Amino acid sequence: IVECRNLKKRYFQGSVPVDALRGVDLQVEKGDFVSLSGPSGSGKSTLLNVLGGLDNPSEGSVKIAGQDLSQLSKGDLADLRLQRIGFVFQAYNLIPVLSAEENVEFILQLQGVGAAERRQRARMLLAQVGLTGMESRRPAQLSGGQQQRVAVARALAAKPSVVLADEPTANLDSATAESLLSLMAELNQESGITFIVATHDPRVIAHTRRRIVLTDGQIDQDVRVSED
Amino acid sequence: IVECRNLKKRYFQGSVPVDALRGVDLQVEKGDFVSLSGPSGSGKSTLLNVLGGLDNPSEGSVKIAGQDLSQLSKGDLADLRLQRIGFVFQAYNLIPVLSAEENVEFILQLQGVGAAERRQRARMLLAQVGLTGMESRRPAQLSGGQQQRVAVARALAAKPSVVLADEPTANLDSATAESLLSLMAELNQESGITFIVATHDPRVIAHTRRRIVLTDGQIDQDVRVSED
Ligand SMILES: Nc1ncnc2c1ncn2[C@@H]1O[C@H](COP(=O)(O)OP(=O)(O)OP(=O)(O)O)[C@@H](O)[C@H]1O
Ligand SMILES: Nc1ncnc2c1ncn2[C@@H]1O[C@H](COP(=O)(O)OP(=O)(O)OP(=O)(O)O)[C@@H](O)[C@H]1O
Ligand SMILES: [Mg+2]
Ligand SMILES: [Mg+2]
Repeated sequence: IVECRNLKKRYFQGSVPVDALRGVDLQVEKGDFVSLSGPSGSGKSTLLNVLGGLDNPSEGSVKIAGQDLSQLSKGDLADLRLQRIGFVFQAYNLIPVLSAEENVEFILQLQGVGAAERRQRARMLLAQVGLTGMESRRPAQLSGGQQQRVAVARALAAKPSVVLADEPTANLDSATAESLLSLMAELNQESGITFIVATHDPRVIAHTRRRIVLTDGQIDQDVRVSED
Repeated sequence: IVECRNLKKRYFQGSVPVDALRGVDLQVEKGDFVSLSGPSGSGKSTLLNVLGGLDNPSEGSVKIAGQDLSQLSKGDLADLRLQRIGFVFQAYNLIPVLSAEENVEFILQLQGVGAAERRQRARMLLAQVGLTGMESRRPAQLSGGQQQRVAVARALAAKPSVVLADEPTANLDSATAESLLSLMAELNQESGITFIVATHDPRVIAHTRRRIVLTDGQIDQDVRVSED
């Protein structure tokens, strides 16, 4: 469901090239639960951004659900992202003037989901990430880990086919991280949602069947582990 | 060097009170290296903000280097923070239009440090957190973990007496986190800088002699471990 070939991403620092991705080949099956780890600066966020159509590669191609992103019009790409991809940003990117609940409902509204269902789904997801009672708070009135969980709830509420999560447990204690992972595992198994999770967290990696390690813009390791 | 008594912090959500701190008593000696852990939402950031004079308590008192923060004028408090306290924010709070190097030098400039020495100190700290070659990049051109390290370098460059670090390794891989902790341990032992580190990271907790656990706005545990 997610596929890329010879993916390269080059930034320019003045005239100096920075090769964030140096030729990444990847195929992720529908229903897979993949962790993507590697040193700080190795290209994890860049890879997720390009896979999610938020950024263009310098070379190579990306296919989501069979569609080549470079062949899509701007409108069609935005549509694909809205309907098919749930993104959890490393810096959350919550809308400061909206409450937690409104932030989660925002994407549902763009998707044309009715008001009653939006509210119910948002409240359920916020409850599932442990934020019952905090629905009307704005991001500035929430702790770092609470903001992180709103960002996760927002990505999941949209019922995407693929979730690209950039370090979703970075600011969470063990118990909260554990319950978030169980929620993701449950959605993966029961709804067939595909997960690609960039992470430094060994607990997250332990929860995944497939473990990819990125180093210096290239895949260093791509192993499948048996169920334990 | 850091002391608080019966510290309380109450927010209001509409008319509903939220007690983020419910009476915290703490005494930290000069040269101590303390970890502050506890569930997401337990009050760690709030405690660091109040200890660092960035926020006022609803009740109780804070003393830094013998000075009662509530007795200081606004100017004297700002001065104390500038000269004595290094703060690493959970969300980094880097200045987007400044480069990494300029972000680190910023505080030194406020402290009146000369241009040549500012440059040298900033470069050394950036090298010590593994960011050699990235000095002229702006935050948006850095990975999450690289931004986090600039925030750490900024706090350390100012040569504070006390460093209050809010989850400084959240976005770092094990090797990078380890080297950051060694740097902090070195500054603690050689320069006598006091560290209070809010964290979910077991590796960080393992590096600290004194471990405080906060739950629901109160200190649940405050233990000293022997050197290992
Ligand atoms: N706009 C840019 N200009 C120059 N270099 C960039 C830019 N954006 C990212 N980079 C560099 O590309 C590399 C990969 O960045 P990326 O954010 O993907 O790393 P990461 O693996 O997500 O790191 P972390 O674990 O710290 O979040 C880094 O070295 C980063 O400094
Ligand atoms: N302005 C505010 N209004 C209402 N409640 C607030 C406000 N700021 C913080 N809180 C609440 O106070 C509690 C403590 O927040 P704090 O940020 O100190 O937690 P934390 O321990 O740092 O959490 P994390 O590990 O997630 O960063 C949280 O439940 C939070 O929702
Ligand atoms: Mg990243
Ligand atoms: Mg916090």
